[in-house]
Amino acid sequence: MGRVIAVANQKGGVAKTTTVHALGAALAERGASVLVVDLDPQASLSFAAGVEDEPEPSMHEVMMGRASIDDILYESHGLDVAPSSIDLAGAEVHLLAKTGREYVLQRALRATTERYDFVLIDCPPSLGILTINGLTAAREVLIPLQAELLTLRGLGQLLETVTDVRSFTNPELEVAGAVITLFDSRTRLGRDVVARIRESHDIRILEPFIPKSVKVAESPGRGISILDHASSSRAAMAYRELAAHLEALT
Amino acid sequence: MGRVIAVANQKGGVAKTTTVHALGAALAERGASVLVVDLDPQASLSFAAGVEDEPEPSMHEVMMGRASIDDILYESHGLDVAPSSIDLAGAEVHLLAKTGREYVLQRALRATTERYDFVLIDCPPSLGILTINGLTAAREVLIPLQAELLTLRGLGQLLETVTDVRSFTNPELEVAGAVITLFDSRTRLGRDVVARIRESHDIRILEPFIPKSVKVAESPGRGISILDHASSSRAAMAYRELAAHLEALT
Ligand SMILES: Nc1ncnc2c1ncn2[C@@H]1O[C@H](COP(=O)(O)OP(=O)(O)OP(=O)(O)O)[C@@H](O)[C@H]1O
Ligand SMILES: Nc1ncnc2c1ncn2[C@@H]1O[C@H](COP(=O)(O)OP(=O)(O)OP(=O)(O)O)[C@@H](O)[C@H]1O
Ligand SMILES: [Mg+2]
Ligand SMILES: [Mg+2]
Repeated sequence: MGRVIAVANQKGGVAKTTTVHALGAALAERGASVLVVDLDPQASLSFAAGVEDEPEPSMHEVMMGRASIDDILYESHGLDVAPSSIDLAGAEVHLLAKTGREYVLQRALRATTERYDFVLIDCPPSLGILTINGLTAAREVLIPLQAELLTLRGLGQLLETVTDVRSFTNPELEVAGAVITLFDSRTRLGRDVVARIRESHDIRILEPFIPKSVKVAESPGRGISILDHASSSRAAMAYRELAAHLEALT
Repeated sequence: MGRVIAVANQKGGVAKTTTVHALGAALAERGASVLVVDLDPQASLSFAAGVEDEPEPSMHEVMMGRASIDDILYESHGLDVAPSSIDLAGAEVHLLAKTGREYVLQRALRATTERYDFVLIDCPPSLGILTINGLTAAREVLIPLQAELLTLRGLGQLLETVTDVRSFTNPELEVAGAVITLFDSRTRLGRDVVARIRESHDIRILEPFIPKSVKVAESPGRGISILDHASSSRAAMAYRELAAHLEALT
């Protein structure tokens, strides 16, 4: 039975997509079979993994019940990708009117997770129905956190949402931990915010922190993650170490 | 009649909130009367402007039709702030079932805009019903863009949404332009992406670019924008220059 991990944070731009892509690639490099699911209508993960624009069918058809995950799979550098497109925004409106709307992704993944060691779900920057589907389908949630004040604020709201999901739709959901991303060790702000996180929230902070590096921002669009684009960079090494720690976390 | 400007981009973390706060402060410094509206359930702008957590009533009550903008106003360092709270996420579900759902903010602002020279609306990182309300209430949209590949991808989708809003709910909506934020002049990536934007989209890029600076990330939570926190920093000067250009743009 594969480990299904939602990567979520309603704060925008904290490296959710980058983490799913790089962590997925690092787990595949270690020999694991990995599926990454793009649950964001912006389809950043699909773009970063080199999938052509507006794939059809995509996660939109899966969330509307018109296709299975197997119908939409792409293969990209050792990863299976369930791509998304802007149409997925339309599924949000459709889902809100549906009974059992929180369980659509959980049901769609049921037949698939057996075949993978890891399924990583890239959530959009909101706590809406798509993220709720991601949290309901997953057994674990990984929270990328940029060590800055504005991103710290939303952590409490996110942990409350996780508690709600655990009591209403998914009693097995656990918080795997937070990953500090876009970390700049040269400034005091980063260290101060991490200290605040440790004081005010009861959350495990996974090591290592992922350093900020322009090489990471260069890799999307070529279909490759930072692991292939700049294999010996500190960010690539950090994602490899994170993958090793995550595997040991069962 | 005040200028109502929506600051929108569904890509997360591109400095929408920071731009509304800093630009609003810069316009107020030049003697303009300014209202900033927080239309994001994450309430980042409210936090950055020093409003206490979970203000009640807030934009949630305004979007539910239970309060007016005047009922919820706070004053912060020369700016009027219409704050938000996480409850606003509940208004999204409520609005979707309502006829005329796109016009709620436009109607709520009608009595208010007369009193201000500028009304700046901070939109959430999505193209959902709250952002559609922001685009329908505004006459202009300002698009913060981080010069990176993943953020470039969404620009086409956003401009299509603006075209839809113009043909369905708000024929007066104009694109004021894009503001390049979090710009790091030391890397080639930033310059390359800006060149791509100019090639592939017919959009005015407002000058100056806003430089990346840790001082900006330090200021939220103290209630002050970068203009007060580090008044002579390059980022503060850039926002002042942007304010001058925006005023000249009518
Ligand atoms: N370690 C890093 N160093 C430098 N840049 C990074 C790093 N991680 C991510 N980025 C860049 O930061 C930006 C935001 O990352 P990303 O898009 O993965 O965040 P996100 O949380 O998925 O955003 P959204 O909320 O829009 O879904 C991207 O341009 C990405 O390339
Ligand atoms: N010029 C800058 N230099 C350095 N940091 C910046 C700058 N502008 C914004 N930031 C920081 O970048 C992060 C993202 O900015 P901000 O929250 O304003 O973006 P946003 O687009 O409003 O995000 P969201 O999509 O979650 O609403 C914040 O931590 C902010 O403090
Ligand atoms: Mg993303
Ligand atoms: Mg914001």
